Amino acid sequence: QATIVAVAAQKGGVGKTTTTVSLASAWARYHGKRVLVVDLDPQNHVTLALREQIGIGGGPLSELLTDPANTLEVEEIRTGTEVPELYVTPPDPDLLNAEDGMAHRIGKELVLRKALEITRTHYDIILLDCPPNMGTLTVNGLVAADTVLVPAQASMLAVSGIDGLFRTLDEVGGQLNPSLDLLGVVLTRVDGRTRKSNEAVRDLVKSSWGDVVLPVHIGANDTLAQAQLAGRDIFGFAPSSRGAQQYRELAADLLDRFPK
Amino acid sequence: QATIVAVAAQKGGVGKTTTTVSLASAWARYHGKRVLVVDLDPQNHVTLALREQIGIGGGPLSELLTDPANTLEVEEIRTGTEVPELYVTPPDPDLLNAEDGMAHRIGKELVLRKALEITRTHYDIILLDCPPNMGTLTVNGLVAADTVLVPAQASMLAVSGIDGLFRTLDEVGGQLNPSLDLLGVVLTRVDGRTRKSNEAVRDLVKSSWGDVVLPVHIGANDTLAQAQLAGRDIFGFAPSSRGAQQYRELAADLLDRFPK
Ligand SMILES: Nc1ncnc2c1ncn2[C@@H]1O[C@H](COP(=O)(O)OP(=O)(O)OP(=O)(O)O)[C@@H](O)[C@H]1O
Ligand SMILES: Nc1ncnc2c1ncn2[C@@H]1O[C@H](COP(=O)(O)OP(=O)(O)OP(=O)(O)O)[C@@H](O)[C@H]1O
Ligand SMILES: [Mg+2]
Ligand SMILES: [Mg+2]
Repeated sequence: QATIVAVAAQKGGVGKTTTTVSLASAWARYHGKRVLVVDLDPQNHVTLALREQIGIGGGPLSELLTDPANTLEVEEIRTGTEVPELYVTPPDPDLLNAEDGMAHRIGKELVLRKALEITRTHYDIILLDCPPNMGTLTVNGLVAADTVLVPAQASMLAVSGIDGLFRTLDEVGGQLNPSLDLLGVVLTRVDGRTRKSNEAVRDLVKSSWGDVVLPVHIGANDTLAQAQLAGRDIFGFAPSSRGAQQYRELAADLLDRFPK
Repeated sequence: QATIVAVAAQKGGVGKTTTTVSLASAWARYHGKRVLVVDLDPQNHVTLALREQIGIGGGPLSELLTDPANTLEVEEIRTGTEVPELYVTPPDPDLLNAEDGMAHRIGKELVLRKALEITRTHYDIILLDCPPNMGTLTVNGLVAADTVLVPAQASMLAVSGIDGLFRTLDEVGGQLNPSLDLLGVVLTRVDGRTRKSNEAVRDLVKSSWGDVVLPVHIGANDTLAQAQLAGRDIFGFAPSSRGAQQYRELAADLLDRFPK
């Protein structure tokens, strides 16, 4: 019975995709976990970031999400990767239309959850990469999830995005997913040389929402971007890079924080 | 008769808002231009970034966009800032609903353009800050614009976003705004230490779309983020910072590139 982790942040470019892909790879490679990544972003960045390692096959997530019978399982459309035990949903150019197509559907926020019911028995961990907004796809991710991980950068605009996300979590938690847990906020792209603004943002987050910032942070490390240029996960591309070390550390830390 | 510049990029966090706000401030402060910034992003980051400098008053853009009569002008809802000659649309929590509200409207892509027809006679330059997607608000920006500026980071995912944007530009240019011009792609958050991947991305962009990368780039400079934490534009906050210098340079360069 998989733990389903939504990786969500309203702010653009804070490392949702990089974090999703890196954690998935670390758990599959180093912890013997069977992992599925569901790409909920119409920009299909998960498979773009891993494009040299993606298997062929699988089917479009959009078809599943707009199927009126809602009987398709994500397991039927996913594909494999070069990393044993790491699976992903393939790129789907129609995912944008799917969001519109779902707009008028009764119970539209529950479609993904239903489509993971049987799928989740096949994996240890399922990660959901969300787009930079609180639209129908992200909400489906939050409703389907057991817990939420929130990447954030040390910036005013990112912190304001956390606020928007937490308000959405309250709404979702209240009505649609009462057991939704918060893994925490992981600071990403941290510039070691900007201690003052890093501290200012940490204090701002702490004073607004308490002790939600995770102890492991991910520093700015261009190797993470280079790995995506090469279309490989960070551990295949540069396993001794600082980015790889920190994501390995985060992966190990988070396993102990999963809701029981 | 203002030049209307849409600042658009499908990728999140590439500096659309930072670029919009910095260029607007530079043109108002140093070039004697009367500038209006229209915040098309439901996250209202323009006024968040400038929050210590925003005047009171103005009205909600969402009301204008969903008004069936489509007779309101943006000029009626904008507000002033501490910078003389710099005006902005105030924060609007209903902008997200507006995008849904516009979905079924005939001619929904043309609403903003109409609402700027008289407004544009009051300004030298109007900037449109777009959200990180190609939805109705961004398309309204592209249809209303005379020219488009595309911030991009030196990353695979950002380059893939340029592709999505250019395809949208073709669609918009074909049917709704044939005279739409491209100012160019401005590389932002450039890390001076990562020459190899910077060059790799520049080559990738050039081979895909030709000579669209602008000569001025904006380096990674945390002072730009600190200015936003302080709620001030970069020139009020740290006028001799590298970020300020480069945005001043970009502002001067772009003035010569406006379509006649
Ligand atoms: N720790 C890091 N160090 C350096 N670069 C990073 C780091 N994390 C992410 N990046 C780069 O920053 C860019 C944004 O990261 P990413 O795409 O993962 O963010 P995102 O939140 O998923 O963005 P979006 O909102 O567009 O989905 C990417 O080009 C990525 O390679
Ligand atoms: N040149 C730069 N140097 C350092 N930080 C920067 C730079 N440009 C932008 N930033 C910071 O990076 C973050 C993302 O920038 P910004 O919000 O302007 O991007 P955006 O494209 O508008 O994002 P979104 O897609 O969420 O609208 C902000 O916190 C901003 O302060
Ligand atoms: Mg992403
Ligand atoms: Mg923005």
